[in-house]
Amino acid sequence: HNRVISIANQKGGVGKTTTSVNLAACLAERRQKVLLIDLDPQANATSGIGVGQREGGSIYRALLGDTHVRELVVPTAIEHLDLLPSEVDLAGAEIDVARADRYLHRFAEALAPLRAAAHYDFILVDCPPSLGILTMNALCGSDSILIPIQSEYYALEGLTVIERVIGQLRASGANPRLEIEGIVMTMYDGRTNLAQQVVAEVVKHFGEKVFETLIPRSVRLSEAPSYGQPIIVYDKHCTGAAAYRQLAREFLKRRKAG
Amino acid sequence: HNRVISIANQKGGVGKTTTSVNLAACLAERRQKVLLIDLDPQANATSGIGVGQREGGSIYRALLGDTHVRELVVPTAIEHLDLLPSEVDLAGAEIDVARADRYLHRFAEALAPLRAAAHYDFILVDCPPSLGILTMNALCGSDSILIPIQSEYYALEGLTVIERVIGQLRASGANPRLEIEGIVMTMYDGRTNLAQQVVAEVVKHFGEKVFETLIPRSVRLSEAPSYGQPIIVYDKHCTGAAAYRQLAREFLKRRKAG
Ligand SMILES: Nc1ncnc2c1ncn2[C@@H]1O[C@H](COP(=O)(O)OP(=O)(O)OP(=O)(O)O)[C@@H](O)[C@H]1O
Ligand SMILES: Nc1ncnc2c1ncn2[C@@H]1O[C@H](COP(=O)(O)OP(=O)(O)OP(=O)(O)O)[C@@H](O)[C@H]1O
Ligand SMILES: [Mg+2]
Ligand SMILES: [Mg+2]
Repeated sequence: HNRVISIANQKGGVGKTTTSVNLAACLAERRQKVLLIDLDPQANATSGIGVGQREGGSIYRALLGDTHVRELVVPTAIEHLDLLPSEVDLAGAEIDVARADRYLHRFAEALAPLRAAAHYDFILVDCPPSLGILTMNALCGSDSILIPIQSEYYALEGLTVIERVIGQLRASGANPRLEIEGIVMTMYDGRTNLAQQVVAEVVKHFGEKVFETLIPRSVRLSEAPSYGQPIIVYDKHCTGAAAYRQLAREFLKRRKAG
Repeated sequence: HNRVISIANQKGGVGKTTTSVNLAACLAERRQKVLLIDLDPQANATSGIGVGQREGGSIYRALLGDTHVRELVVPTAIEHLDLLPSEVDLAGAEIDVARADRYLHRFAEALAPLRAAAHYDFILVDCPPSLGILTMNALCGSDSILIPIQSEYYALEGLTVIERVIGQLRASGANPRLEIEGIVMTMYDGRTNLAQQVVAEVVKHFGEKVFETLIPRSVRLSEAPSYGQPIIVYDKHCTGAAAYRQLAREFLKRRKAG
């Protein structure tokens, strides 16, 4: 494998962090070796997986070339799942990285030793809600992008923008091989017309790229981060846990089918 | 009045746009003259209020000094409510503005003629989900910040960061008079413990700054943007409309009490 996947969508609050943390945990449960990279200055994935922030311990140092990524990787409470944490200071990084040389490729270069070692089956990157420097860095250093979409109207509006950005990265040569790993519908509440309409619209637009697994809206999913636990640890029998396990199965099936 | 208020929170999906559009409409309904500025490249407030995007018609032009803000203001279907629209291209603006002179004060300078004319009682600015250049510009040019907070765990984590940023803007002289207008709790579902715990935590932290009006989670609020209508037009009798009308009343009462 050794595949790097950015979990990105500039629309805020669509479930990027929730999907990063829980898909990573469910893949690790299926004995895949996974590294979760928290590239968001909010550091939600870092706390959501139960790891404390350490000043100077984030990927920020590696993006500016001060530290080797290997020194920043920490284990989590989940077997086969490691984390490269974020820190709140990363917010200052956007400007520092923007002014550095080869500013779009700092992430790819920092990650190169980990890629070469090929220790991980999957490297998942939780991105901030923007198409700024940090997300563009992640996309330039990834094999594919996984796009969580909330089953709501505003979430539809940004789809053409992300598609355009992917096209630009490919055409400009910044990352010619960037693929769409898939689209995950999140916070789906089948009782509302709105959710059904949004899913129909997304399927019309992205076709087979849309995962069949729909992640339902579930309070347990929003409670788990306050305990620093993925859903399969916090409440393994709830609908949220079943949905992310299902997503991990579908994700691996699609990978095998290539 | 003539007060400029940024509606900001770097956490994504907390209800910034929903609050901007609906508070603006409810203030206009109470015969306040309101200008809504969409500073988010996603342009959600622009479509949420039913205005189409026009290439070159966004505040982006004014931030770079190419056009006068007055030429960019358009009326909306709501009496007493005007809009300064966004456009998807604004995403490119972050980098252009970052490289311009006085890059933190482009918004304040562009807005100066409108402030001087004192035609509006309130100017509300819908910000993107980040503390990058566009949001910092809005904060430097505002009298106060209104912070919507989703009644969820991850939303709590970013509070200390915003407070730090406000303190830095005041202390550095970038905007010594920036105040906190208030905190609005959004998507509140009183049946969950989580929501109650989060509200208690926010009140402990911000005390009286927290508006008593809690905006409930309501599907009608998430349906309204697909019709390009604020909630008081889409479904004037629903709980979402009552809540935002209540918020507008409380907001004006606090302003009068000064
Ligand atoms: N399926 C779900 N059911 C209920 N709540 C959910 C679900 N998925 C995510 N949430 C909650 O919704 C909020 C937004 O999710 P999350 O923070 O994962 O989105 P995000 O896209 O990472 O946000 P940001 O844009 O700020 O990075 C969080 O409070 C989260 O706990
Ligand atoms: N009180 C509410 N009840 C139900 N849904 C809501 C409520 N407020 C907002 N929403 C929905 O939740 C989603 C997020 O809200 P909104 O887009 O206003 O947040 P935002 O903070 O502006 O997001 P971004 O960070 O992307 O700018 C939208 O789909 C919106 O329609
Ligand atoms: Mg996130
Ligand atoms: Mg918004």
